[in-house]
Amino acid sequence: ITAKNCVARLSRYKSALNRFKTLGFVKVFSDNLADAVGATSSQVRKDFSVFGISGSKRGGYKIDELIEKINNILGKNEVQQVIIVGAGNIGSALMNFKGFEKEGMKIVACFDTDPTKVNRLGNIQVLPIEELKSFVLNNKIKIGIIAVPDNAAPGVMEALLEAGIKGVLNFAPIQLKAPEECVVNNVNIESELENVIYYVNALQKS
Amino acid sequence: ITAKNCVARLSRYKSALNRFKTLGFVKVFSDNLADAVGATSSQVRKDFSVFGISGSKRGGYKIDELIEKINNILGKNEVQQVIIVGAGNIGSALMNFKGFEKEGMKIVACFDTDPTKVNRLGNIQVLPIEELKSFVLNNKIKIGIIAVPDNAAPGVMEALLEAGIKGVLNFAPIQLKAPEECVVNNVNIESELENVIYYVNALQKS
Ligand SMILES: NC(=O)c1ccc[n+]([C@@H]2O[C@H](COP(=O)([O-])OP(=O)(O)OC[C@H]3O[C@@H](n4cnc5c(N)ncnc54)[C@H](O)[C@@H]3O)[C@@H](O)[C@H]2O)c1
Ligand SMILES: NC(=O)c1ccc[n+]([C@@H]2O[C@H](COP(=O)([O-])OP(=O)(O)OC[C@H]3O[C@@H](n4cnc5c(N)ncnc54)[C@H](O)[C@@H]3O)[C@@H](O)[C@H]2O)c1
Repeated sequence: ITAKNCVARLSRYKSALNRFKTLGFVKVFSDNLADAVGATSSQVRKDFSVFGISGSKRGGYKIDELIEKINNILGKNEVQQVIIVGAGNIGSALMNFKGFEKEGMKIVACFDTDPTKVNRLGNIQVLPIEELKSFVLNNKIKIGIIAVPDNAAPGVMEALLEAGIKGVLNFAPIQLKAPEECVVNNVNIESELENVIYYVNALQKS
Repeated sequence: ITAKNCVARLSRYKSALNRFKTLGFVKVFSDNLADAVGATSSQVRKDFSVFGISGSKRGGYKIDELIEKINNILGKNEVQQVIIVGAGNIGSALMNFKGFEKEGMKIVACFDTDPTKVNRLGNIQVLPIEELKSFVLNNKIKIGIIAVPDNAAPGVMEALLEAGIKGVLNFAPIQLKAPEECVVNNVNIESELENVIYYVNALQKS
C-alpha cells in the first residue's frame, strides 16, 4: 500500500487544482503543482506515476481530468459517512465545517456522554454514547473521529473497534492501540504549537 | 537545529509523563515511555541523548525531574503569548481550549474582518484585523495561528510577517510562503481525514 506522504500530497494537489479551477485555469503543468504545494516537479511526476496518472502528449495535464482521476483514487466517487465522538469544542468545529461535504465526506452523527449535548433535531444529530454501536452497525459506518479528553479516548477507541469502525482520526493527545486492520491517524494540535514555539526560540538563540 | 520529529516526540513524552504522574507514578523507564508514545525504547534513549537528558545510576528517570527538563527544552519556563487570526469554528475551538494555558501557551487575542465577531469584553478579546499590527508590536508577540479560509490565508500571512511574527501554525489548506527566519507548521484536517479514508478503502480492497 502506498506511502502516507504520497497520499497526503495527492490531497494537496487536489486542493491546489480546485483553486486553479476557480481562477479559470484549464490546463496545468507539474511545475505549477510543485509550486502550489511546496514540492519539486519531479516529485509531482513521480507521485502521478505511482497512481498511474499520465499527462497529455503536448505536455501538461487537463485540470478536470486530473481532478476526476485523483478523486477516484481518494475514494471520492462515493460519499464517505463519518461519525464523531465528543461534541465539545473540536467536535462542534468539525460539525459546523461546510468543506467536508464538497469533498465527499459527510459527518452523519456525533455521540457524547453529556446528556445536555444530545440534540436529535440538528442538521447533524448528537446522540447519547449508548446509541453508538447500533448506529454504526445499522448505517455501516467505517470512519470515526475521536474528539474527547485524553483519559476517555482509549475507552472510546475500544467502543469504535467493537462497533466495526475501520479508520479513526484522533484529536486526543494520547497514543491509541489498534489492531492491524484499523487505520489510526493522529492530529495533536498542542504538540504542533509546541513545535512552532520550540523552533522560534531555537532560531532566536542561534 | 534538531529534527522536527524529535521535538514532536518530546512533547508526546511530556504528555505521557503528565499522565503517569496523575496515576501516582514517581519513576519511569524508557520502556514505559516507548509504549506510551508508540516508539522503541532505544528511540527514547536516543532522543534524550540529543537533548542531554540522562537517567539515574540505578536505571530509570525521576518523573518530576524529567518533566522539568523537557519543559525547559520546549521553552515552557516562560509563558508564550499566541494570537489567532480568524474567530470562526477553528478559532473559537482554540480560544475555548483550557489545555494550552496548563502548558505555558496563552492565547492573548484573536483578530477577524467580520465586525459582528469583535468582542473587547471576552476572556480573550476578539479585535478588528486593523489592530493586528499595533497589538503584535506593542505586546512583542512572536507566534500566530491562521484560522481563516484558504483564499484569505496568504494575505494574513503577509500581515503577520510585516508585524514581526516569527512562527505560524496554519489551519488553512494552502501552502504559505515564508522567509527563512519564520517557522510555519501546517495542520490540514481535511487531508488527514482523506488519508484515513484512502487507507480504509485500500485495506478493504486488498
Ligand atoms: N479545542 C482545542 O483547540 C484543542 C486543542 C488541542 C487538543 N485538543 C484535544 O482534542 C480533544 C477534544 O478537545 P475539546 O476542546 O473539544 O474538548 P471538550 O471538553 O470541549 O469536549 C469533549 C467532549 O467529549 C465528551 N466526552 C467525554 N468523555 C466522553 C466519552 N467517554 N464518550 C463520549 N463523549 C465523551 C464531553 O462530554 C465533551 O462534550 C481533547 O483530547 C483535547 O486535548 C483540543
Ligand atoms: N472547521 C473545521 O473543522 C475545519 C476542517 C478542515 C479545515 N479547516 C480549515 O480551517 C480554516 C478555518 O476554518 P473555519 O471552519 O474556522 O472557518 P470559518 O469560516 O468558520 O472561520 C473563518 C473566520 O475567518 C474570518 N476571516 C476571513 N478572512 C479574514 C481575513 N482576511 N482576516 C481575518 N479574518 C478573516 C471570517 O470572518 C471567519 O470568522 C479554513 O481554512 C478551513 O479550510 C477547518
